[in-house]
Amino acid sequence: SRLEETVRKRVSENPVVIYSKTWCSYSMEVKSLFKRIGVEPLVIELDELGPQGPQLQKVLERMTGQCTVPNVFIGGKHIGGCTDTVKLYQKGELTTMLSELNMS
Amino acid sequence: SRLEETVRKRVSENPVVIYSKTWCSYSMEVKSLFKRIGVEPLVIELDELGPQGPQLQKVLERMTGQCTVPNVFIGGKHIGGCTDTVKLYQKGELTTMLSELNMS
Ligand SMILES: N[C@@H](CCC(=O)N[C@@H](CS)C(=O)NCC(=O)O)C(=O)O
Ligand SMILES: N[C@@H](CCC(=O)N[C@@H](CS)C(=O)NCC(=O)O)C(=O)O
Ligand code: FES
Repeated sequence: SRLEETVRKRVSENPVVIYSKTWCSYSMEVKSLFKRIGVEPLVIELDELGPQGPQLQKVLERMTGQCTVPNVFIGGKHIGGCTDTVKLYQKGELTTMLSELNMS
Repeated sequence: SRLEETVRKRVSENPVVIYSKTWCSYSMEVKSLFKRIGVEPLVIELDELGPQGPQLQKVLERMTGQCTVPNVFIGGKHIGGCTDTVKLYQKGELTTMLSELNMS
């Protein structure tokens, strides 16, 4: 689908992509984590896209099996949500992934 | 207002009251915190109340200055959100408050 193509394009062209909602604290946490480590992700706020927001959330669910936000991609690879991303960071694996993309 | 009266009644009649949203992870965290310490709060899910949900959220903002969820009351007193409640718990003050209400 066209929406699916948009996602594939975005996650392949941007090292870090976060599908987020502006008023969601878990989304805020994952955005500020990347900010703290000096990485600027591409952020797509699903609540600011009108009716396309829920559609995009459904497409992401089909593609990744994850129906929740935040939905995080690194180097085109689906990482997971806030908890998954924080765990990776605490294990030191996040910075490793980012440096492999020349990012941190 | 009638809605304001409902809030006052609920927080005075119930030792722990949480205004929550079912799909919000911060709301889930604070609900499971109380569950872990063996306390059963009265939970009001604002997203399950139709148009009354946003109205209630506005009333809570007028009454407490807090426009966000989760919105937590203990012993009729406004505590704050998820972060505030977790901080109180980590300081040992939450269990103290609850035992003063014969609750923990
Ligand atoms: N453990 C997941 C929790 C994800 C989650 O439950 N997200 C909520 C918001 S905090 C959600 O997407 N709810 C449904 C929705 O907003 O459409 C994570 O760390 O990201
Ligand atoms: N630090 C606050 C954050 C509260 C917050 O930002 N809550 C969000 C949801 S996680 C909110 O209420 N957003 C607006 C809304 O849902 O109406 C807490 O710990 O509770
Ligand atoms: S909506 Fe509250 S943490 Fe996501």
